[in-house]
Amino acid sequence: RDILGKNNRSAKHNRFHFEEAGITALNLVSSPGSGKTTLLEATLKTIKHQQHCYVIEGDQQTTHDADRIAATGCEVVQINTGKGCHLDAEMIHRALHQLNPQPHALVFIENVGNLVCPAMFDLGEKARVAIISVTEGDDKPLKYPDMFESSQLCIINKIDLLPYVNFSVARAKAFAHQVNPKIEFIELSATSGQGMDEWLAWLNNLVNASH
Amino acid sequence: RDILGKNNRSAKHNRFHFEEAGITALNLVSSPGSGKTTLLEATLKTIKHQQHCYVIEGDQQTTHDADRIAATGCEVVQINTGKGCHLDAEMIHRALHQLNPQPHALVFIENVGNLVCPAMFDLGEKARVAIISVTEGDDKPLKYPDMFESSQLCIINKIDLLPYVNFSVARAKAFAHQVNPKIEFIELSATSGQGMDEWLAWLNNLVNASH
Ligand SMILES: Nc1nc2c(ncn2[C@@H]2O[C@H](COP(=O)(O)OP(=O)(O)OP(=O)(O)O)[C@@H](O)[C@H]2O)c(=O)[nH]1
Ligand SMILES: Nc1nc2c(ncn2[C@@H]2O[C@H](COP(=O)(O)OP(=O)(O)OP(=O)(O)O)[C@@H](O)[C@H]2O)c(=O)[nH]1
Ligand SMILES: [Mg+2]
Ligand SMILES: [Mg+2]
Ligand SMILES: [Zn+2]
Ligand SMILES: [Zn+2]
Repeated sequence: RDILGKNNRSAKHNRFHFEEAGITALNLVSSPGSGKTTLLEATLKTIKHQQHCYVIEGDQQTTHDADRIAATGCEVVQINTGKGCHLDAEMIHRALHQLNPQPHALVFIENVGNLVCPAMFDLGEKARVAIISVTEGDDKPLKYPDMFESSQLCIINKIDLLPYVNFSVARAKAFAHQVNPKIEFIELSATSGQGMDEWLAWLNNLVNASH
Repeated sequence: RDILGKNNRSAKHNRFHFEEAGITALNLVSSPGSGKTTLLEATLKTIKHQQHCYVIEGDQQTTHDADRIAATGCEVVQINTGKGCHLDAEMIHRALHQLNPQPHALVFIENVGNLVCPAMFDLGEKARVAIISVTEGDDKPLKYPDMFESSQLCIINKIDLLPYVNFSVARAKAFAHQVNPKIEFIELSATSGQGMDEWLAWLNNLVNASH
């Protein structure tokens, strides 16, 4: 089936748009409820005065996540996929023309909560960030390998809950490295703020690399 | 596309197999890491002497979950879906002919961790049980409605962690009822054992209804 072929052509087109305008696009992927929106809220509140940001939200239904992002003052577009299990490059292309991001902006794409299907769909992003929560178990990188294989960064979120769960950070990292030796890690808590400095520094490096 | 049509025919065939032999089949669905395998381990250890059980495990990769189930002494088959994001009725049909469950058995099917795609694929089960963890946020029933609409029971798991997260049980239930007014709820902790009695009683009723 040529679905992936067509998607890759559309992703290339998006990437051309982004690079032409010096825009850094990120694709945030995770299981449902790992903390993508919470991390975005905390990030936007901190950097909104130094960096022009936009958000594209993907969910089966509701505008819950877009409403939370709008409340930070950030421009956001909500895509509802209905029965669809992932965002694709064409949806992003349409959203981009709605948002009309300024040159040198930072565009966050929050994908549908799903560790499987979004792995196959390039959106034209500069980097893909997989988020796992310490409450989900440390075996996810091996059980859902495609997503970790295709991500540059793995955020281990909700580390404030580590004392209450049997999650081994070392094991999760070893499993992720088995699938993708180049993947980087950041441990953080989107609610307590621990590790946010490291994440903001990583973002800063990525944005500077785009100019 | 006739994928769903073909799957429904295969599901009907499975259901015929099950009803013919008085077998109760359950389809457990959730996000990755909500606690499906942990719940099965706790359940099997408690009922293995009164009820003949079998498990069919679904994951993209690894036999981690089947190994955990086998360690309880229960017969289990692992299905690896590769790039596939859900179990389908044909996969279950093949697994059934491998397991050859005895009449009046209880067959648990643990689906791939994914709140989207498995909702569309009937496996021939008697009941579908959606599990949400209090660590995922209480908005999931509205954001991923198809899965809750097609489930008879919603287990709210990891209630031992409620003191550490901002999850409202009442809100989650109200959202699930908005999508499916008939859905039932059980609050439990698969690790502390709280609520397990209610779950075992629910299972017992289901099995007795099959005879
Ligand atoms: N304790 C703790 N809770 C967190 C953290 N990050 C997020 N949460 C909670 O986790 C739940 C889900 O967070 P969201 O940000 O909505 O997760 P999401 O990945 O955007 O969810 P979807 O968009 O539905 O896939 C909420 O109850 C958050 O408050 C964290 O670092 N620590
Ligand atoms: N605190 C607490 N942790 C739990 C509970 N149930 C499961 N866990 C933990 O949650 C993590 C994931 O549990 P699993 O049973 O592997 O989840 P799963 O739904 O089978 O995961 P997948 O098969 O990968 O989708 C593990 O670290 C478990 O120990 C619970 O009731 N309370
Ligand atoms: Mg979100
Ligand atoms: Mg499991
Ligand atoms: Zn899918
Ligand atoms: Zn048959």
